[in-house]
Amino acid sequence: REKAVTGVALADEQAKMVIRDVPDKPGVAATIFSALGENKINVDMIIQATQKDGTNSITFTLDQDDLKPALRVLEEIAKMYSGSKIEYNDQIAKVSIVGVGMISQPGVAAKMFKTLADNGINIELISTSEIKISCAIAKAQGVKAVNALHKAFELDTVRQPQLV
Amino acid sequence: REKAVTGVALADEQAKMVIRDVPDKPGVAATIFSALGENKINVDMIIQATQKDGTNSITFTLDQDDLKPALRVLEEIAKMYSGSKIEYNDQIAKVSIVGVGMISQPGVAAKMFKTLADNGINIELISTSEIKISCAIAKAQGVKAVNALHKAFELDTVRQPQLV
Ligand SMILES: C[C@@H](O)[C@H](N)C(=O)O
Ligand SMILES: C[C@@H](O)[C@H](N)C(=O)O
Repeated sequence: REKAVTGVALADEQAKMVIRDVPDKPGVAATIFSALGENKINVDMIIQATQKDGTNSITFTLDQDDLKPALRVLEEIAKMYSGSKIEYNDQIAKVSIVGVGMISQPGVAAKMFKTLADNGINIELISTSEIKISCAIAKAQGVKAVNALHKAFELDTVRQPQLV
Repeated sequence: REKAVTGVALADEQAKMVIRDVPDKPGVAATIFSALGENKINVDMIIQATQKDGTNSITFTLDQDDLKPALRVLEEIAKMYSGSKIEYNDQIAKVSIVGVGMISQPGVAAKMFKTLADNGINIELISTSEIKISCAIAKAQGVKAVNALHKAFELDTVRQPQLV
């Protein structure tokens, strides 16, 4: 059986921002990301889960260097949606496992989450694609996480972050 | 300049499930996905955004056919975490845009969100990787969404869903 996971990647100069309690209606995500795009702010992960009581929150990660300009953009946006709030944290690391074989093996995500848990690492964000699972964790735990995942998935050397 | 987006994909036999208000501490995600894995339930997207007041919610998508077995698993899990609740919706479509050129162009996500908004389509979930942006929307709007995105990103034919 091919190895489900062929690489582990770490990006530890990240920050996360959340705009909470925006209306859950068409056009809101477009407004937020158009404003960020016009200000040339490069966003990494965009994560929005299920709405509650008609409002929703959108979380995204970006380079630490872009945090201040992004905050200025979001503060303008928040004025448009009364009740919305902005939160951020600039001590984030993104750790990812990648591999084409993942799709057919349901236990891979569980193994990643369990490896992080066994090392006392809390998962702050989760985002997945067919061949990649990414978790945002505290920046201080980035290296410990990568080493633990390496061991758990029996990989030899740290692979260069792949384009996935 | 290369086309940022080279394909649009649609999966419209999906369901989404949410386990709300679980403790935001290490081990919880591992418990949930180990149980799903042991029951051979294949999960597609896993989305967890930022916690609030020490609790968090985890949303995931899966084939409609797996909804009932997954519900049985989650109901057992929910007993372990008092205050947690399960919600689901089996009328979901996942629409994705893919393309290697996206990474360097911040406006691509905004354009996708705006195209959906202009067609009156509400975005229920968002999940991204470096070369793919996926949105969960109402199943009934799946085909309209794919056609609108096709036109917006000037693509000729619908590409087969890519492994990204
Ligand atoms: C919250 C936001 O994503 C909204 N549902 C939209 O479609 O823009
Ligand atoms: C909510 C859940 O993801 C928790 N933070 C964990 O690490 O398992």
